[in-house]
Amino acid sequence: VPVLAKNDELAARNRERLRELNAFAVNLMSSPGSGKTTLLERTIRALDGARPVCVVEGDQETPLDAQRIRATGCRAVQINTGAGCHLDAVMFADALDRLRPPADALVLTENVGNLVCPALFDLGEQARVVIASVTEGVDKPLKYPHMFQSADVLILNKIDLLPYVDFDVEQFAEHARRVNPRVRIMHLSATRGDGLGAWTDWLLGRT
Amino acid sequence: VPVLAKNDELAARNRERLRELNAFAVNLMSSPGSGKTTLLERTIRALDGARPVCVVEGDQETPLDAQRIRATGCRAVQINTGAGCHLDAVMFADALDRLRPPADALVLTENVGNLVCPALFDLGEQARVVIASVTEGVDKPLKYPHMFQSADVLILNKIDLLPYVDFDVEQFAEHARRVNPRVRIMHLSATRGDGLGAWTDWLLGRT
Ligand SMILES: Nc1nc2c(ncn2[C@@H]2O[C@H](COP(=O)(O)OP(=O)(O)OP(=O)(O)O)[C@@H](O)[C@H]2O)c(=O)[nH]1
Ligand SMILES: Nc1nc2c(ncn2[C@@H]2O[C@H](COP(=O)(O)OP(=O)(O)OP(=O)(O)O)[C@@H](O)[C@H]2O)c(=O)[nH]1
Ligand SMILES: [Mg+2]
Ligand SMILES: [Mg+2]
Ligand SMILES: [Zn+2]
Ligand SMILES: [Zn+2]
Repeated sequence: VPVLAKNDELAARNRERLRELNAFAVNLMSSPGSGKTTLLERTIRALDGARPVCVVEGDQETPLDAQRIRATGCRAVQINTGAGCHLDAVMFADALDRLRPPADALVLTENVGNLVCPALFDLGEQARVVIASVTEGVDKPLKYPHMFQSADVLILNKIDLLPYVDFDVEQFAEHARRVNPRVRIMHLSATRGDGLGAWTDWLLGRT
Repeated sequence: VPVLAKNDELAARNRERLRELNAFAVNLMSSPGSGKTTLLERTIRALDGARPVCVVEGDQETPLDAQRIRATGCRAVQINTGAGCHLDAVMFADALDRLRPPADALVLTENVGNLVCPALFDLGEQARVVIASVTEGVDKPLKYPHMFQSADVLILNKIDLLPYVDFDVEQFAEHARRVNPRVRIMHLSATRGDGLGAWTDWLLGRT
């Protein structure tokens, strides 16, 4: 059985397991340092218990991101992939075993910082969220199309830096919609909190 | 023969081929959007013919980066990897066939934007240069250690944005030296030109 087919079978079982819990699982992906962990920290605090949250953290090395999440009072497990460049359904299944999400939980997974490989591996999530930041350039959707095509939501982060960088927000949206015509785009600053409300509304299923 | 061993055999032949040309080949790696192409554009203009330059561009999709390089008057070939996440020795050998670098050339390769996989594939370069930008956070060397361990030079780019971001330059250097004690660190702004002289001096073998 080819590697990807095997992965997808287990992903389907993960998806079913989460459905039985009425959990909402999100696979959060981006380049290194686009703001995934910062957004999760802000999100957990903003949700303020509206729904139980647990987090799966993926990185090549270190427990740093899971530690940041736990500092908010939220449960997190850290996966270290070593030389690996993406999370897969096996790792996600193991993480769910360790995490034991309660009924109705938001299960938020921060994938390895990488705009390439994570897009190719279904974990069993219900939704995929991709973060791009205004410091990375407007052409990323065209150059890394598999990632941007796979997104349900596309967060443009670090909008507080717009005055200092050469970034055309309209052109970025145009490129994003060329590879993914129906993607939902949100503008955010994870550090300042701009746009956080629209994001948490979407997470809570209100929009 | 395992995949990586086969790669390394061809890389060794690429290395020898470049040595016979007295060429200096650099493998330039970073996260998406850290400034690889912008740095190459500035470098070519700053070198102003001091040495012949040719460029190998690697991206999943589009000819955009090779086009930007050619706009400077410099020869470039574009490799598109499709779903692939890194350049390898086969692609690099093909690129050299297309590029036909002259004697004494600087052969500058911009790898796929990815802090993970490119570190694992020897192309046949003489040196590896990694770019990190001040917008990505200080912990990247710890979290992506294979990439930072493999660097001969580590360029900290976008220093013009330091007033607007939370980035401790000393802490970053400390993390980088923890995984790579002898790495040479350079501070640059590819857009403004700060630090360009030290970089071109190194390229020309003057330091
Ligand atoms: N100016 C600004 N900086 C931000 C914003 N969001 C995050 N950052 C900064 O960007 C850097 C990286 O943030 P992280 O949240 O660690 O990024 P990440 O995507 O989790 O990084 P990896 O897990 O290593 O891939 C940190 O220095 C953050 O403070 C934002 O909205 N504006
Ligand atoms: N403020 C600032 N922006 C920069 C600097 N260098 C590059 N940029 C910007 O960063 C964005 C990405 O630059 P690129 O040179 O395309 O980055 P790249 O690493 O080649 O990107 P990929 O090839 O897609 O991985 C562009 O909008 C550049 O203008 C810098 O020193 N300072
Ligand atoms: Mg993180
Ligand atoms: Mg580029
Ligand atoms: Zn990969
Ligand atoms: Zn890879």
